[in-house]
Amino acid sequence: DSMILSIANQKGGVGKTTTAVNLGASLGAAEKRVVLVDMDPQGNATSGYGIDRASLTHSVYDLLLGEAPGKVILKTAVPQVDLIPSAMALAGAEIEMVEMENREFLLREGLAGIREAYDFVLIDCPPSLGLLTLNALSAADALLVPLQCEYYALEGLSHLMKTVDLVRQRLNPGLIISGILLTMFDGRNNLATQVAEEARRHFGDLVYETVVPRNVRLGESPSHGMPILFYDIRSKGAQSYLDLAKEVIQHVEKS
Amino acid sequence: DSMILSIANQKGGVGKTTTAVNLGASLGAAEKRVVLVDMDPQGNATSGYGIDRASLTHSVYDLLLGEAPGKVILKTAVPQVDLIPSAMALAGAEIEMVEMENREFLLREGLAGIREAYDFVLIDCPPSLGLLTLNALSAADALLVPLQCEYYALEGLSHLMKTVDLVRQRLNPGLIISGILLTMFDGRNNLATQVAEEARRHFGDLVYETVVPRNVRLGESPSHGMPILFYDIRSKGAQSYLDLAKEVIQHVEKS
Ligand SMILES: Nc1ncnc2c1ncn2[C@@H]1O[C@H](COP(=O)(O)OP(=O)(O)OP(=O)(O)O)[C@@H](O)[C@H]1O
Ligand SMILES: Nc1ncnc2c1ncn2[C@@H]1O[C@H](COP(=O)(O)OP(=O)(O)OP(=O)(O)O)[C@@H](O)[C@H]1O
Ligand SMILES: [Mg+2]
Ligand SMILES: [Mg+2]
Repeated sequence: DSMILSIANQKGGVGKTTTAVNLGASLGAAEKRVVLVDMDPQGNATSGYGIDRASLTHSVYDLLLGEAPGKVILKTAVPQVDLIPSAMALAGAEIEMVEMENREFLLREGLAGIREAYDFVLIDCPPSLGLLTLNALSAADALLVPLQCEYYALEGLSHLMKTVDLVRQRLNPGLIISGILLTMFDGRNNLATQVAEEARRHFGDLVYETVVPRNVRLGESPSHGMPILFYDIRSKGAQSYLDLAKEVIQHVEKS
Repeated sequence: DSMILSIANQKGGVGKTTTAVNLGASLGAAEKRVVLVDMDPQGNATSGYGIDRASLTHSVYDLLLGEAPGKVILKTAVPQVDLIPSAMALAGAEIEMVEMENREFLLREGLAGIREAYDFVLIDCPPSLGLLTLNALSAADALLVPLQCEYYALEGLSHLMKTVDLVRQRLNPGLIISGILLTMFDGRNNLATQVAEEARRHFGDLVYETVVPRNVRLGESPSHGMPILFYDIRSKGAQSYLDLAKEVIQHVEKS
């Protein structure tokens, strides 16, 4: 059975793309079949796998408008991991989608025919709670929330949780929270430790045991167009995403 | 004469709010009269000045719908600096604005009556190029682009510059780029140094001389609801924003 996992948080720069790219590759390394959907007009997950958007003719934009999934799925250089790339056209899509029937379900419908071919469908979201992210939340079985260990990021969490409740009530009753992932954690920094404690106090077991440390190799790997597993497997960043993949697989096998 | 400066970049987490809050306070310290407009539904600039959104009855949302500016301007604890706060209602505003006449000029019209009362109007933008940011770019005399010294942030810059060209052609012919501000710079990190060099090679004098270093005090000050000037004036973060204020004032006086 397959699991659709959306990676979302309206706060910018918290590690959504870094998590989507590297969790994807780590699940692939654990022999899971993965497809990564890049729902962000910025297209960072697409370039994180070394793919040049300008050279593409199809993208997730076409999938939203009813194109057959087979036309938009790309193989990546990483075994077991496929990609449905982003496109510049996504930037204007939200305004176009406002008028459409079923505007929140376009992605869900697009993925219906392919989910069985994969163990995991990961969806990278833009930093907003607009129609692109709502499509990802409506399509998902579960939500992974990267939480940067900073004040503004913690402040935004309650707004995200309220939106998730609304999505559950109106669009996707089965949506669960897979977990909250602490990212860019630096144990020497009091603020980071305080935010981590606060998150665990509020959300308890929802917070993954795996914590992603601040690790410069995670920032370097996208400039080489590859996930960290292939750029520097010995780094703390790579190890933490391998741990996260194990934890996510355990969650799925338990439920 | 007053200057309307928008602080924008669709890449998330690059230091837009940190720059809006701290440049504002630093311009205030230089005896300039400042109003900060929080156009981000997240409302981080509002809480960066210690203001609790939940307690407010008016916000920039009302200004966009034609409310008198006098009703929405708040005094902050910082002398010389006023605020037009954000509101949760902004999150749904983009969908509401799509249908409106003049949808890109609502903010410009709202600010027309108050700009003469200030030396600087700073506008903090959300991490997207949707209608809220387009309103800010249409209202602005100039744009300040915070650039985090990371790969994904640099990758997104060309898309932002293309959008600025479109805004200049269709909405605001007088829009200039005030400058590109390197943020979260860590000299020990090769990637940061490479990104800084690349930005200077591409954009030359458009890159401010002032560089904002990565400085944990900048992350701590929002949790105390105050700009860094009032939290820790001796910190490198505070000094860099005082330098930036001087540089921005010089640019204005020269042109
Ligand atoms: N654990 C980490 N250690 C160091 N750098 C990191 C880490 N995680 C992410 N980064 C870097 O921080 C920046 C922000 O991360 P990323 O782009 O993944 O966040 P995002 O939430 O996807 O941003 P956006 O909101 O713009 O989509 C990137 O430059 C990335 O390379
Ligand atoms: N120079 C710096 N040194 C250390 N931390 C910083 C620095 N500048 C900003 N930060 C912290 O990094 C995080 C991102 O900064 P900020 O929220 O200002 O970016 P933003 O571009 O406004 O994000 P968003 O895209 O969500 O609006 C915040 O937690 C902030 O406190
Ligand atoms: Mg991203
Ligand atoms: Mg911000």
